[in-house]
Amino acid sequence: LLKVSELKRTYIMGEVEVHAVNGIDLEIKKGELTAIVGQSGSGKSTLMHILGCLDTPTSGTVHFNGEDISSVSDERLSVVRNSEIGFVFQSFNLLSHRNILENVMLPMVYKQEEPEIRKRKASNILSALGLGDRLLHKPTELSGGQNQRVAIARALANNPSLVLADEPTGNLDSNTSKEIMSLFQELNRLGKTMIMVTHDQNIAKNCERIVEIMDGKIIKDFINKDF
Amino acid sequence: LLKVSELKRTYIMGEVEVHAVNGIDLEIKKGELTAIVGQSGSGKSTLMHILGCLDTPTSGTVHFNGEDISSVSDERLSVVRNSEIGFVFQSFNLLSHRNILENVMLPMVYKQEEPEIRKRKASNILSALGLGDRLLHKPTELSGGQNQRVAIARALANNPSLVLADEPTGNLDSNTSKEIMSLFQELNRLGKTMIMVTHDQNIAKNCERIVEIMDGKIIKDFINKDF
Ligand SMILES: Nc1ncnc2c1ncn2[C@@H]1O[C@H](COP(=O)(O)OP(=O)(O)OP(=O)(O)O)[C@@H](O)[C@H]1O
Ligand SMILES: Nc1ncnc2c1ncn2[C@@H]1O[C@H](COP(=O)(O)OP(=O)(O)OP(=O)(O)O)[C@@H](O)[C@H]1O
Ligand SMILES: [Mg+2]
Ligand SMILES: [Mg+2]
Repeated sequence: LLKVSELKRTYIMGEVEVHAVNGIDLEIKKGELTAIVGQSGSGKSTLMHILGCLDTPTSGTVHFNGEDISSVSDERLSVVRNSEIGFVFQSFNLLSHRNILENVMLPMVYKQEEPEIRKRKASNILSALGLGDRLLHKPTELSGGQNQRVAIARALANNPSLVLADEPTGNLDSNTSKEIMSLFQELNRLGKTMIMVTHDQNIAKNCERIVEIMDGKIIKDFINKDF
Repeated sequence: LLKVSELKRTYIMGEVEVHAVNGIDLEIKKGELTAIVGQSGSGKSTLMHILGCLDTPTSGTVHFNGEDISSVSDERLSVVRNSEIGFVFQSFNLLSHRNILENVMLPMVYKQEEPEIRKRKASNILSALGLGDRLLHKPTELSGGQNQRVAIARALANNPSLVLADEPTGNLDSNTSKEIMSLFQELNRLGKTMIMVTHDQNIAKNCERIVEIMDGKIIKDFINKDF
């Protein structure tokens, strides 16, 4: 499904060069459930943004469903991303002036369904995440963990075939985290490819494959035997 | 040090009333190391904001160092807060247009030290947190966990006697989390009173007292025997 080769992403800041991703080869198969782990600052979010077609590499190639997307137009990248990929951001990226129902409905415009259908789907996902009684509230009127769940709901709104979740349980207690992981496992059983960055051992141990990043490179990539 | 009685904080949103804090009695002794735990949405951050003099209750009283601060002027609240309290926010609240050194120096104006001294202190704290080579970078140029560490550094900048940390390791890998907890334990040994909201069992088990919140009320409050 996803294949990156000799991937590099460098940030240039005046005299300083930060090699956030410094030579990564990675192949994600359709339907895999993968955890990406590693130290704070090791390059996980940068890698996720490239895998999720939100960023282009400094060098190297990215293939999504066989198509080379490392150098396509922004329009093409946007079409691929919005129809196929759901992204849960580490810092949520919600619109603070819209309520959570509107926030979740936002990506749905790409599927061109009736507003009533979109509204019902959005409220269903939010209710499944325990937020059914807060649909008309804005992100600023909710707790950190509630906002994290809205970000997860929005990533799932378009029924994407690939879900990338960047630390989806960082603000959640262990019970709510377990519920989120069960949801992700269910989506994986339904055929979705899932890649999640996590610092939580309980999440990582439930993934079939674990990739460890250090200083922008992969240092470990193994199948999880306990899976 | 801190004493709250029959504390309530209600958010009124049109027809809906959210009882975020719904009757809490709590006494924090000087020098205690306390963890606050509980489900997402249970009222932890709301309670922390009141304890940290960032918010006033709907009803009930708050005493800090013997002074009733539930109904003092905003000016008085601001003086108490800036001289005595360091707060690590769940969503960091950093200034994105300033670099991290400036962000950490910001609260230091209240101590009225020489700019050179403030600069050196700020760079020392940031270096201790592994960010010594990124001092001139802005929050948008750093990872989630790096930003979390800047938020921690800023809370400590004024050498406060009370440190309130709202989920200080949510974006950190286990190694970096351990370093943060060691730092907090060291600050506690030096006499600081520490209160941290955490979902991380490894953090909670290292605290001498654990308070559990559910639906805006305290359901458990015990001394940690393994401490
Ligand atoms: N500004 C607000 N307006 C309305 N309701 C609010 C507001 N802020 C918080 N709430 C609500 O108050 C309740 C408690 O929120 P709080 O942020 O204290 O929870 P929390 O325990 O910190 O949760 P989390 O672990 O998810 O961070 C939640 O139901 C939340 O939606
Ligand atoms: N816009 C940017 N400009 C400059 N450097 C950046 C930028 N974004 C990230 N970096 C740097 O690239 C490196 C990798 O960042 P990245 O966000 O991918 O880390 P991460 O593994 O997700 O960390 P965390 O676990 O803390 O979220 C870090 O050193 C970070 O400071
Ligand atoms: Mg990250
Ligand atoms: Mg909170």
